[in-house]
Amino acid sequence: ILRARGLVKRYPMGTDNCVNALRGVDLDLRRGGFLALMGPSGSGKSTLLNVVGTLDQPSEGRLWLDGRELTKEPNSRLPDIRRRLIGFIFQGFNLIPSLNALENVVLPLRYEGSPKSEARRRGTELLEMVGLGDRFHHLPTELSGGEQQRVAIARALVMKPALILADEPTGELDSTSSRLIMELLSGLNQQGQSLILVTHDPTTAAYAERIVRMRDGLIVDEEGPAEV
Amino acid sequence: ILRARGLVKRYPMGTDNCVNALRGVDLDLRRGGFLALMGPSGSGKSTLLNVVGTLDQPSEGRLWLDGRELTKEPNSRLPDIRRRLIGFIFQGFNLIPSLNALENVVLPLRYEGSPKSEARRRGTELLEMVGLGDRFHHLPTELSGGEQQRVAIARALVMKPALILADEPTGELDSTSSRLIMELLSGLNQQGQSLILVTHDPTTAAYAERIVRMRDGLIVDEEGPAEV
Ligand SMILES: Nc1ncnc2c1ncn2[C@@H]1O[C@H](COP(=O)(O)OP(=O)(O)OP(=O)(O)O)[C@@H](O)[C@H]1O
Ligand SMILES: Nc1ncnc2c1ncn2[C@@H]1O[C@H](COP(=O)(O)OP(=O)(O)OP(=O)(O)O)[C@@H](O)[C@H]1O
Ligand SMILES: [Mg+2]
Ligand SMILES: [Mg+2]
Repeated sequence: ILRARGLVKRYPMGTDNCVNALRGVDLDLRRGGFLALMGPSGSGKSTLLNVVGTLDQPSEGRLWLDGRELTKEPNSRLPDIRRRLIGFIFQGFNLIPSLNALENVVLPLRYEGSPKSEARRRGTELLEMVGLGDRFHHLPTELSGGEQQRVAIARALVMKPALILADEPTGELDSTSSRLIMELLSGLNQQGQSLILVTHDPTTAAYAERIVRMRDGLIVDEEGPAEV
Repeated sequence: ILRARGLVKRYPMGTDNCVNALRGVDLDLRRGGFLALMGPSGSGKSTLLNVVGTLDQPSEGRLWLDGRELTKEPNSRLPDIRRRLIGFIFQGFNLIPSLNALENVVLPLRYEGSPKSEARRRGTELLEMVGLGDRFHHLPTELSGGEQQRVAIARALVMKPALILADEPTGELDSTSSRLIMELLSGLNQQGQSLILVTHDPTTAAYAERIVRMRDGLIVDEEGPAEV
């Protein structure tokens, strides 16, 4: 479902300085695959996820999603492709502060014109699945850190996207909530959901079928979870 | 340095609903103490830290910091007391988006009227201690998640406060960066720094001399790290 070749991402800083966030990354994910991406802080994991998820343009390299070469698509078409195919769980959560938990979760559905009752039914189901059945009406500021993270997870799942890109989905969660979320994602994967998950937690990474490690903008290691 | 008795925090939700975030919490920390606070998502850890740190007023209960009863102080005096005595590391980091890493770190010093050169020297030293020596001039949006978290840590340390309250300071950090931060905090504690640290990571909690566990707004367990 995903193929990336030679991804480079440079961030110019001033006139003669540059951060080489990605220095030539190749990545493959089969349909229904489950990959965990690990590496030190600043190694390029979020950058790779953002480029793969079309939220950021690579400085060099090519990217294919669902058979289509995204690096050849005009930028104007990317938001559409992204909304249909990709569910993003952001490292910083990115909830809309003026909307409550349920409204945040159903936002993609309402955007598509889904009827209010159907959106409410689907959003409620997902909030219950992440253990927030009694927090629908809370605003993000009225939720704990881990609760905000779980709302973001529910939102990414609401459209049943072809590919889920999760950036540290259990970063703020205790072991019980982490297990709840990972069982949920693992269950979806068993039903065919493709998943790339960034994590620094080996317990979370162990749910994946492959672990890819980064360092300084490069992939330096690849293994199956049995070898962790 | 800290004493809390009977802390209750209720959040009214609508006319007949209420979240009981804290249901009667007692807490003690000796000068130079190091306490880790653990518990499930939503159990009240951040709320307890915010109340202890005077960022939030308890619905009931009493609080003493450095010998002074804060629950008897007029609200107008609290920001002053807080700025002098407490260094906060927030779960969501709370950096100022328009200021770069160095400016964010030295903000408390500049607020106090510290000369620019002295602030710069102190801020640079702290950024280097958290491994961000080459990221001074980056804005928060130009930093990775873990880098933003480390800037927030450096900022909390810049005033050498009597008490540091850290809410999940390693939540977005890989094991190497976590160890760097915990060695730094542990080192400060050995020099007399008082610390309360919320975490869901047992490795991080193991640096503390006591671990307090919460569940549903109450403290349910207390132990020394040897018993983890
Ligand atoms: N402003 C608010 N209004 C209503 N409810 C709130 C508010 N802030 C927090 N809560 C609720 O209070 C409970 C405790 O929140 P708190 O942030 O202290 O949890 P926590 O232990 O820090 O959780 P986490 O590990 O997920 O960060 C949560 O269930 C949350 O939904
Ligand atoms: N907009 C930007 N401008 C300049 N540099 C950037 C920008 N965004 C990220 N960087 C730098 O690129 C590097 C990679 O960032 P990235 O967010 O991908 O790291 P990461 O692996 O996700 O780290 P973490 O585990 O801390 O979240 C970092 O060192 C960061 O400072
Ligand atoms: Mg990241
Ligand atoms: Mg919290």
